[in-house]
Amino acid sequence: ILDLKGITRLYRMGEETIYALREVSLSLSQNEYVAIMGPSGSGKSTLMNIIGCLDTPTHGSYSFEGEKVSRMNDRELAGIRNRKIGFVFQTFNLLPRSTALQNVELPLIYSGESRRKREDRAIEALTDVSMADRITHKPNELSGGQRQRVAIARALVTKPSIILADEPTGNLDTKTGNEIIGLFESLWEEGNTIIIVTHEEDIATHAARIIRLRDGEVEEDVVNPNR
Amino acid sequence: ILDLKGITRLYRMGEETIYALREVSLSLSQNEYVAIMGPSGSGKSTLMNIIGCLDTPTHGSYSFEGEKVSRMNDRELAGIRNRKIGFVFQTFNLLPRSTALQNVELPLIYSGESRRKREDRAIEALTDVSMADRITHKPNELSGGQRQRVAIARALVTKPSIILADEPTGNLDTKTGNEIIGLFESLWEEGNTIIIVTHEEDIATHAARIIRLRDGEVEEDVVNPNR
Ligand SMILES: Nc1ncnc2c1ncn2[C@@H]1O[C@H](COP(=O)(O)OP(=O)(O)OP(=O)(O)O)[C@@H](O)[C@H]1O
Ligand SMILES: Nc1ncnc2c1ncn2[C@@H]1O[C@H](COP(=O)(O)OP(=O)(O)OP(=O)(O)O)[C@@H](O)[C@H]1O
Ligand SMILES: [Mg+2]
Ligand SMILES: [Mg+2]
Repeated sequence: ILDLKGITRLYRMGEETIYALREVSLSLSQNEYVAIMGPSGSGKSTLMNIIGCLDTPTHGSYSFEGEKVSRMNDRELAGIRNRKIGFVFQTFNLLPRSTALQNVELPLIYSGESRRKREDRAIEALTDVSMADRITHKPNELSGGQRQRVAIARALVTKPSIILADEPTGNLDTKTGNEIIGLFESLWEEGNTIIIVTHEEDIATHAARIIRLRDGEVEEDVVNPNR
Repeated sequence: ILDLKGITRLYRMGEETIYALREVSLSLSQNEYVAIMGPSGSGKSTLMNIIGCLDTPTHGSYSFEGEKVSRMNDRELAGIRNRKIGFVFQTFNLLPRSTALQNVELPLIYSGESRRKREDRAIEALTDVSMADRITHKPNELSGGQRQRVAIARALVTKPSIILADEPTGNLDTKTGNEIIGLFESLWEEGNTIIIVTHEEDIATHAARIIRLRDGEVEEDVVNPNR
């Protein structure tokens, strides 16, 4: 369903050209569970942003469910981002003046459901990440790991079939982190596609496939022998 | 040098009172190496902010080098924050419109040194965290782990004797994270005091003492048997 061919993403800074991604090719099918790993600065978030239609490659092509993303109009792109993909950002990107509940309800505004139903859905998503007792808190009234969990709930509230999570457990203790990975595992068992960027080998062992980046290139792309 | 007695930090939210910290007492001596652990939301960042004179407790007393912090004036507090303590924030808090170099130079503005010397010091600090090749980048032109390293360099550039690091490796791969912990270890061997909040047992094993929080209280405060 996701087909990347020769993807290059570069930045020109004065005299210098930085290759965030260099000639990356990979294909992902429906219902895969992939971990993306690699050193700090190796291009993982850049790759996630291109897969999530939030960034455009400088060269190469990306097809989403058989259609070239470069040929889609704004409405089609918005449709993918709002309904097909749930994105957990490495920096959370919560609205600072809205409560946890309001932040999680936001993606449902486009769904056409009643206000009551949206609120129920949002509370359910927050409960799934053990945040039901903090729904009236704004981001600056939450701990780092609590903000991370609100960002996860917001990504999952529309029940997207493709989940892109950029280091979703970076601010969580082991026990809470394992609960989140358990949540992703059940979503995977329901037929969804899970792509997680992680630094932690413990988290990566749950994935069925591991892709390792180094300096903007794919260093390794293997089936996980432990799964 | 740091003496906390009966520290409580609470927040009133409508009908509810949230105890971020409840009756926390602990003493830290010069040249200790302490890891603070505990579940998400257990009060670790709140404790760090009080130790770093960035937040005031609701009850209890805190003495810094023998003097009650509650009796210090703004100038004395600023002196502690700018010269004695280096703080790595869980959310980095970099200035978005300044480059990595400018962000790391900023704490030196008060030092009275020449512009040339400040720049040399900042480049040295950025080199210590392997960020010498990104000094002209602004935060939004850096990866998550690169921003984290700029925040670390900024905390260390004034050569403070007390280093407070709130999850300094949360966005770093294992190898880069170990380099940062190695850096903290050498600073410890030079006689400085290191306090690290971390979720990772691997990181905590390097500390000489481990303090565990749960629901705003000290659950455990032990010498690390592995060290
Ligand atoms: N301004 C605030 N208003 C209300 N509650 C707050 C506020 N700031 C923090 N809290 C609450 O205080 C508790 C402790 O927060 P703190 O940030 O110290 O946790 P933490 O241990 O650092 O967590 P994490 O590991 O997730 O970073 C949390 O339950 C949080 O929701
Ligand atoms: N706007 C930009 N301008 C210039 N360089 C950039 C820009 N954005 C990212 N980069 C560079 O591209 C490279 C890849 O960044 P990316 O955020 O994808 O890394 P990452 O693998 O997610 O790292 P981390 O594990 O630290 O989050 C980095 O070296 C970064 O400095
Ligand atoms: Mg990243
Ligand atoms: Mg915290």
